Amino acid sequence: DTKIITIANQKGGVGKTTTAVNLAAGLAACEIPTLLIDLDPQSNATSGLGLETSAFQRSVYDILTNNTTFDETIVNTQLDCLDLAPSSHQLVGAEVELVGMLAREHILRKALGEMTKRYDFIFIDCPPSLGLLTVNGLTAADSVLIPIQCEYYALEGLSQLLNTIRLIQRQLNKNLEIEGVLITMYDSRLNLSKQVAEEVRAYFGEKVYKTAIQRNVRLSESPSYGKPIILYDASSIGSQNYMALASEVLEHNG
Amino acid sequence: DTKIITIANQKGGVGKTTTAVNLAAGLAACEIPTLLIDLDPQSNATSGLGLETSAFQRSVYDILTNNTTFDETIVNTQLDCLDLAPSSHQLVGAEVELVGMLAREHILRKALGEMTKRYDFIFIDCPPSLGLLTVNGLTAADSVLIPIQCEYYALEGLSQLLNTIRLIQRQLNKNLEIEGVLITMYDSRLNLSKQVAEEVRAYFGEKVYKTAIQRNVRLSESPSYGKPIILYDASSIGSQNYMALASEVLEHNG
Ligand SMILES: Nc1ncnc2c1ncn2[C@@H]1O[C@H](COP(=O)(O)OP(=O)(O)OP(=O)(O)O)[C@@H](O)[C@H]1O
Ligand SMILES: Nc1ncnc2c1ncn2[C@@H]1O[C@H](COP(=O)(O)OP(=O)(O)OP(=O)(O)O)[C@@H](O)[C@H]1O
Ligand SMILES: [Mg+2]
Ligand SMILES: [Mg+2]
Repeated sequence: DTKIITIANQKGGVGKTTTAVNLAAGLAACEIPTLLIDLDPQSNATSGLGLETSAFQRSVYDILTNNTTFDETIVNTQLDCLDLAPSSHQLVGAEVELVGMLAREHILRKALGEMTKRYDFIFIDCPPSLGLLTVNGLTAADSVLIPIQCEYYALEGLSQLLNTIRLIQRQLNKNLEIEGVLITMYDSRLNLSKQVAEEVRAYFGEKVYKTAIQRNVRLSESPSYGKPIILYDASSIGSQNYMALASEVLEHNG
Repeated sequence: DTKIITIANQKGGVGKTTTAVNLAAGLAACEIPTLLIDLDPQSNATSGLGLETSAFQRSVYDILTNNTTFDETIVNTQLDCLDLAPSSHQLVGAEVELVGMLAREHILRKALGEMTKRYDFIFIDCPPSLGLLTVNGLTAADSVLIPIQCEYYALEGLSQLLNTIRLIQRQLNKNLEIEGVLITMYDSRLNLSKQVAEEVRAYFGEKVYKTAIQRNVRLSESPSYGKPIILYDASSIGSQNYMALASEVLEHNG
């Protein structure tokens, strides 16, 4: 069966999309059938894979609001083993639209139903908030991967995120686990980076991936070429880091 | 009369809070009475000024949901001329709570009423979304200051933000203007930084501040000491940049 991993953190700009795109691409490069779901109205994961939201008739918005199936939404990417369920700008209004719906937190989970037979991994990229889009992502998932930027403000938001995860485990998805905690934008020249990384490892222990993603400009250049790092610059430290992360994720999941 | 400036951009991690805290502190250091309103459930602006949300009975959440006044909420900071209306974690649920309220977009604007006589500038720090908290911030404001990080993904979200601003101008706040566009985390060693800055200046022309905020680790260290940059390290490039920005904002506002 498939493993559904949601990538979430309400703190903005911590590397959720960069991790979703490059981890999914890393696994696909190893011929592992993978789906990436772009649940963020900003649709960065969609453009990070070189695709334009305006090119699609249907998107994740239609799945959430008018019973469209994943089958009708999923598109191919430049990597054979990687498919995408694209975002759309209409998702901006989805949170307000979902509020009044019945079982509004479960819509994504129900829609995923059959898809789990087709893919070994399904990743969900979330927006920087704890609203109904992220709640749908956490309710649909087997586990959550938490990127944490090596910055002070990024540490602050953790307790709120863990509270939300506990709430989801109690009320919406009792099997939700923490897949892992990923240190991102690590810069070994900065004391702040080292301090934050130490605190994260002290707080989360075993859950923290051995791989820390280093700050690497090639990672921030690659979306402007519409390519995951493995296709843009496979020799870069950023690409090596994400391939190492892919192996760790595979190890944890047998 | 006072000038109410909302700091908004739905892209995460672009420097909204860093700008809100350090611009407000920069003006206060010039003895200009300033209020900072923390509208983000993450409450980074509150902790960036060395304050703890749990220490307060009332917060912006109470203003939005149960008619508490700003008078009852505002607290002093380390700077004589800077006051803060603190955030609280309860704001996480506010967007859903606001959906059903009458004139839900105008609550903040109405509550600000009398406050405008006390301060020369009021800044509002927004969360990374275009939900009802940010909409309240844009409806209450005279103008919006848009921080843009020198990154590709940060450029992508601009058209969505401008669409939202146009919508607000048409339906909720016809006097809303763009106060300015601020280039943040500029690193002159990176081509990507230069390219993005060029594109921003080409797109926004005169609206872009002459001051670009450079990437400077002292800016990301200062919140861990609970101090705005001017109190943490006034000689740093980050502090100089924000003081230069403060002068530009003063120039634009007579
Ligand atoms: N390791 C890294 N090195 C350098 N730049 C990075 C790295 N990881 C991410 N970035 C850049 O930092 C910015 C923020 O990353 P990203 O957009 O992935 O974060 P996010 O958490 O998805 O943001 P949001 O909260 O807006 O969804 C992007 O411009 C990205 O290109
Ligand atoms: N010029 C700068 N140089 C170095 N670091 C910076 C700079 N500006 C901001 N930072 C750091 O980058 C991170 C993101 O900035 P900040 O939190 O202010 O952005 P934001 O837009 O308010 O984020 P959010 O979308 O989560 O509200 C913070 O850790 C901050 O300390
Ligand atoms: Mg993202
Ligand atoms: Mg912020």
